[in-house]
Amino acid sequence: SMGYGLAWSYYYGYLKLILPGLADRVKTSTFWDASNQRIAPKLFILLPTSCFAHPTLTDGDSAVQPGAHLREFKANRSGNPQRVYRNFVYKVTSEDGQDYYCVAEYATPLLTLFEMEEDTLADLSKEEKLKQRAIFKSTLLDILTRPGVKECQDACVLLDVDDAPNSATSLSQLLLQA
Amino acid sequence: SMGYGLAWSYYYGYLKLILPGLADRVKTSTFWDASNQRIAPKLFILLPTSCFAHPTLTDGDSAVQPGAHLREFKANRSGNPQRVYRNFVYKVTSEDGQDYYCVAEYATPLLTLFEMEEDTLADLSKEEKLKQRAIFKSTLLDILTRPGVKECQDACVLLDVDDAPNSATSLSQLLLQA
Ligand SMILES: Nc1nc(=O)c2ncn([C@@H]3O[C@@H]4COP(=O)(O)O[C@H]5[C@@H](O)[C@H](n6cnc7c(N)ncnc76)O[C@@H]5COP(=O)(O)O[C@@H]3[C@@H]4O)c2[nH]1
Repeated sequence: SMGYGLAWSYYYGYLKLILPGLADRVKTSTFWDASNQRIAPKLFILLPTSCFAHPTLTDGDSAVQPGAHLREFKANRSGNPQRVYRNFVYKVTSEDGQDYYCVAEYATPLLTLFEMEEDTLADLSKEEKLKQRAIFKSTLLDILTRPGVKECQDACVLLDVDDAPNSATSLSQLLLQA
Repeated sequence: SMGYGLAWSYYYGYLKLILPGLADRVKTSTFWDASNQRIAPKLFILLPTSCFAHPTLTDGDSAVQPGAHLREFKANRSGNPQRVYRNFVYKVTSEDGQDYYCVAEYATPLLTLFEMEEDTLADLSKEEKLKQRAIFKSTLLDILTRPGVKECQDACVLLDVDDAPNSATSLSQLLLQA
């Protein structure tokens, strides 16, 4: 199924490559000391319930402020020498005025499901999209929790984002609580 | 099915983004004048029959020599601001000593199918891998040949690569003939 393949693609083509060295890139960034280590050495992966991913998190919630990119990770992959992978640090401010930083982004494969639902040529109904989203998430959890991938499992957090219009939780609140 | 989802992901998450501006990035590169325009303003997408993609094309055939990267394309995508996409130019020399250049790479989603087949947790036999490869290719052709995507269709070429051990055609020959 689609969600199954997208989860494996996300693991082999991305998480397996970038997660092992992520904590080191966080701890050697300017954010580590500047924030008194108020930045988790992990990737927060956002899973919107609608599968719609904004271009930046700030577009999704202006209270999630842009920070800066972490150091790049490069690898030869599939005919592309020194392909560039890099993550971005966002800043959220708690109610008592404390700044927190986090490495976060949406799970890009979900955006594909959203775009397919909108495309008349792709054969994807809203129900099927939500079903494939669930398969994507459960497959990813299976991959990340099996023996032997601890360096990936500890290095990322999957967060559901309820983006229904009447949703009670904003992106910034979700990140502050995570 | 997996191949169907990977094809749509490859289109919406990559080809739709990078192909429209590719010809311009080729024609404004140093290769355009340096090679007397012996470089096609297109992306050659290699589809190995085994789905195995070498890290670089040179690893697949030492007669395919490294050139250099084209100018980067950046876009805000799915929470990653200014995500970097860039392609690479390779050089092949014909029998009469003429140098030709081409922008080429393997189709990244196929490597995922190969890695899944090797992974005991992923449920993918060799037969199923080949079936999903065929679905990936036919779906991609359907997407690229429908009305309204001419800027993508003219900007890439899909090339099957027979990488069986007894294969008669090398990667360099394939690229010279393309
Ligand atoms: N050759 C090539 N160069 C690229 O820059 C590139 N970017 C994407 N792709 C391929 O297009 C398709 C759609 O990409 P998407 O971003 O939705 O999924 C991506 C995305 O969710 C994640 N990922 C990969 N690279 C990055 C990255 N640099 N930043 C964030 N996420 C990434 O992992 C998935 C699989 O990646 P690949 O397995 O490399 O192949 C992708 C995929 O088949 C590329 N292919």
